[in-house]
Amino acid sequence: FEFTLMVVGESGLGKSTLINSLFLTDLYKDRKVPTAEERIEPTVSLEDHTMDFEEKGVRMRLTIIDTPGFADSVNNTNCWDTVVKCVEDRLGKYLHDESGLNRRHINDSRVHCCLYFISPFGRGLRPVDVACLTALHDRVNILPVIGKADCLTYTELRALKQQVRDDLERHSIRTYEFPDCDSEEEDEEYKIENQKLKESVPFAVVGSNMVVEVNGRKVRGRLYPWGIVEVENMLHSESATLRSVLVQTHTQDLKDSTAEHHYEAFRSQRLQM
Amino acid sequence: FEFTLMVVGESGLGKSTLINSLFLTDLYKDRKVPTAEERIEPTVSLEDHTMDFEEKGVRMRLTIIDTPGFADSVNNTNCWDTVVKCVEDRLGKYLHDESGLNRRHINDSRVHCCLYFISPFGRGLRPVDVACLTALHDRVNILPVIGKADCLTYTELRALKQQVRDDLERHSIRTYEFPDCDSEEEDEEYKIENQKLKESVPFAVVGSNMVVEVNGRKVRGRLYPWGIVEVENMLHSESATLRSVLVQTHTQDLKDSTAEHHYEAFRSQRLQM
Ligand SMILES: Nc1nc2c(ncn2[C@@H]2O[C@H](COP(=O)(O)OP(=O)(O)O)[C@@H](O)[C@H]2O)c(=O)[nH]1
Ligand SMILES: Nc1nc2c(ncn2[C@@H]2O[C@H](COP(=O)(O)OP(=O)(O)O)[C@@H](O)[C@H]2O)c(=O)[nH]1
Repeated sequence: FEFTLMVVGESGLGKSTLINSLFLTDLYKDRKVPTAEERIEPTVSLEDHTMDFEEKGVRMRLTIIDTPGFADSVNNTNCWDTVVKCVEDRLGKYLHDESGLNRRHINDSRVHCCLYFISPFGRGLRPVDVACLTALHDRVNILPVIGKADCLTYTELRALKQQVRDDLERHSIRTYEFPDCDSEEEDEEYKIENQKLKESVPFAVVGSNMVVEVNGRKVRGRLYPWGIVEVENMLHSESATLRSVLVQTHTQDLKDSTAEHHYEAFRSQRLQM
Repeated sequence: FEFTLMVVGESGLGKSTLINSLFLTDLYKDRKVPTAEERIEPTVSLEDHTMDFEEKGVRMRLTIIDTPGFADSVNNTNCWDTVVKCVEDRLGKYLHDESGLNRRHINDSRVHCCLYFISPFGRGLRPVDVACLTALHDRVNILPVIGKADCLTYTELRALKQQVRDDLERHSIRTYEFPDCDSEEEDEEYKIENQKLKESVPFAVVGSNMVVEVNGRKVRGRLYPWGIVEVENMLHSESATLRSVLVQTHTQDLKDSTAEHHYEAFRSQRLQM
């Protein structure tokens, strides 16, 4: 199973911590963080990390593309170009390989899903979000998430999710659509679960590199003076739901949608040029 | 007692909620918030609100200058110009009044303190922060604060405070200096308290418009599934310390420093032009 996940969002939204939490790794231990002076000139770089892991008996080679520097400067005009180029280059490489003589073992390095991090401090989508999502949504499956969701009370989170959904709709931004169930084969409970999943987007995620003790159990969490946020507790965070979607329930559909929807659209545009 | 406080920082850092919490008002009830499209073009506006209140028997006319739109666009180049102009216009007005015939009742509308909000998601100062603070620090007393500090664990907060202090030093940014005690007259305990105050900068603040019940008491706070953050609890937030500095312990020194330090520097520069 090969899967490529891209992670996009301004620095400080907890992206690397979330990736570590989701896949129990420490991919970013030696990351060099640019200082404020280095970030005056917009520089969006892209970093690749590949890891093998196993979830519920399924072995997966997961490639994570990180986008440090995104929207971190004083002037962020077109900071999304590097991101779009990365997605298109990988679609282009597949097209090239597919058009070649030896088509037997094409490496599928296309981006199967883009986790777009939305700040919990916004009132919905910010201008950079709208611009970047508009440039990306026809090229890759987008799953918007609200990072550091532990900064929001339950009421604020519900309001923000609604504002984000309204903004996505108002700007005609198409995010990844969870496929509907075939009414023949799926049972009622599955349909209800699926509907709840659709309505949870954007997922409110919390991540942590720390282990804390709660009622005798050791869990990933954030220890505050007023309480402990548990990353895997569904009342505190939707990180577990996101993980399940990415590596278990919707892995295949995300790959199919990339191949049949985004890639084909890209291919026909390219061939017509 | 007339005091003018300016509040600067990108939207979503809890500025208006903090002002409401500090001064128990609802200044911003009818604020209109621009949508993402309206914010594509940088527009920093300035809004004035004046209120009278009493704290510990002292009556105060407090004017708050808010800076909506600051650093909220895709391209934030020079977004601090409007803020600097506001401070300089008020210094200029005082100079004009002071140079006039009738000098008996000059209205002191100079900005006595600028609360600069730093995001708890940064790794210290961001490029816009450095640029804005550099433009402001010679014109007005700056008190940097970390907004929405309830998003940080105790360890993260200590690290961020240190990073901000290092960045301020590295960029030679001068923030408001709490005056040292005269070693003759002040007792040991006062000196220790004063030293602790200096070392707390930037103050980590939390604000709330909600009242929650904690152990039978009604307090301003934020109700999370994992606990309650109390705005006035010194273990949770330094908002009470900030309020005390602004309206009680350092009100006069902030006004003196404005008059004797920032205004005089401005005046000599203006007279030499
Ligand atoms: N409040 C909160 N802080 C977090 C969360 N995840 C990470 N952090 C903290 O935010 C800081 C930056 O996180 P990082 O993952 O490096 O952010 P990135 O720049 O988006 O990759 C670290 O100090 C983390 O401890 C979260 O879910 N909630
Ligand atoms: N986590 C957290 N959220 C806050 C805090 N203060 C305000 N908020 C929330 O942040 C949102 C925006 O606050 P607001 O004061 O309008 O921010 P402003 O744009 O900087 O003036 C509101 O939903 C508040 O409830 C705080 O101290 N911590």
